[in-house]
Amino acid sequence: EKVAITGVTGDAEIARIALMQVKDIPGVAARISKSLADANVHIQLIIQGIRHDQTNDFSLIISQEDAQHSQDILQRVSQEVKAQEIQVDTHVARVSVIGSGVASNPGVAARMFQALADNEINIQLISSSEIRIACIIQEDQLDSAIRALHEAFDLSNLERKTIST
Amino acid sequence: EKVAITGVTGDAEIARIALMQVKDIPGVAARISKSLADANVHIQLIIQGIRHDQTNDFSLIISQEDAQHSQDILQRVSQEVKAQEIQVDTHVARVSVIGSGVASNPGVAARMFQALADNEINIQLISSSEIRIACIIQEDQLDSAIRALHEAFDLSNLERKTIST
Ligand SMILES: C[C@@H](O)[C@H](N)C(=O)O
Ligand SMILES: C[C@@H](O)[C@H](N)C(=O)O
Repeated sequence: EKVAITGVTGDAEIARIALMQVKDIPGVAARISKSLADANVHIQLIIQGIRHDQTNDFSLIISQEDAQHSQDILQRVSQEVKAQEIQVDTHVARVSVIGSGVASNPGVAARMFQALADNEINIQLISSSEIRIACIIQEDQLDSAIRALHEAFDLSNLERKTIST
Repeated sequence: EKVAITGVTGDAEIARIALMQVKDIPGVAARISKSLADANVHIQLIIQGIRHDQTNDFSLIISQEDAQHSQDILQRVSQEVKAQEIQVDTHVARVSVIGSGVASNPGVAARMFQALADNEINIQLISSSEIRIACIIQEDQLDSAIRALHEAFDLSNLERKTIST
C-alpha cells in the first residue's frame, strides 16, 4: 500500500528544554514564550501534553546554539510560573515524516512508530499535524531512524536536511 | 509589527483521548496508533510530552463521532501498554494560528498565548510546527478564542472552517 509521503527529514542540531510541572493556569504559556521571543530565540516546536493535578510540562525544541542562553532566560521565569525543574537535553534529534498522506492515511503514524520500535528507538516527544509527524529521539539514533523510515516508506531519494513544515 | 499569519481556524467537532502513564519503551506508540489505524480511525493530532518516571502520557485528537469507538478500542490496548487510565473529553475544541510568520517570528506564539490568557482561556494541550500553532481549549471558549486571536493578529477575513495544516 503506497502512502503519499514526500520525505523523511532529520535534525540533530537541536536541544530540548522542558519546564516541568508549571501551573496550569491562563498566562503561563504566554509568559514562557514571551521571555524567549523578547530574546529573539526561535522556538522550533512547542509540545504540551495533558495536565496532572494542577500542573503541566511545557517542552520546547530550539537550536543547540540557543540552549545555554534559553536556559538562563527560563531560569528567571521558572520562579514566576512555579516550574519544579528545568530539564535541558542537547543530545536529542528530531526525525519527521512529511507528506499529504499523513492526513489521509491513518496507517502512516503506526508505520513510522513501528519502524522506530523495530530498531529499539524510544520516542521521547511526539508532535504531529495533518502533513507531518515529528518525533524527538536520542541524537545517536538519528542515522538508524532515518534508515528505518527510508525502508518503511520505500523512499528512494532521502533528504537529510531540515525543511520548514 | 505585522506578522505573516494567513488565518485563524477553529474546530469544536473534536474529542481528546489520552492514555495516561503508558510505559515509555519502544513499541508503545506503534501499538496504540496501529490499533486505531486498523479500525480506520483518523487521528488528527498526536501529542506526547516529556516522561515522568519511566511512563508517559499519549494524547490523541480525533473527531467527536469517533470518540466512543476509539475508547472501546483503546480499552483493549490499555492493558498491553500499561496505561493507568484513559481520559476522554468531548467538550474540547482546537484553535490554530496558521501562516509562514509562525516560523520566522518568535513573537507569534507569545502573542497567541497572550490573547488566550487575556480572555481567561486555559490551554490544555499545545502542538506546534513551523507554520502552525494548535491549542486545545474548552469547547465553550472557542468563539471567544477566535475573536481574541482575530484581534491580536489584526485579521480582517476570519476563517472558521478547519483546513489541513
Ligand atoms: C500550562 C499553560 O499552557 C497554561 N495552561 C496556559 O494556558 O498558559
Ligand atoms: C510512549 C511511547 O512513545 C514510547 N516511548 C515509544 O517509543 O513508543
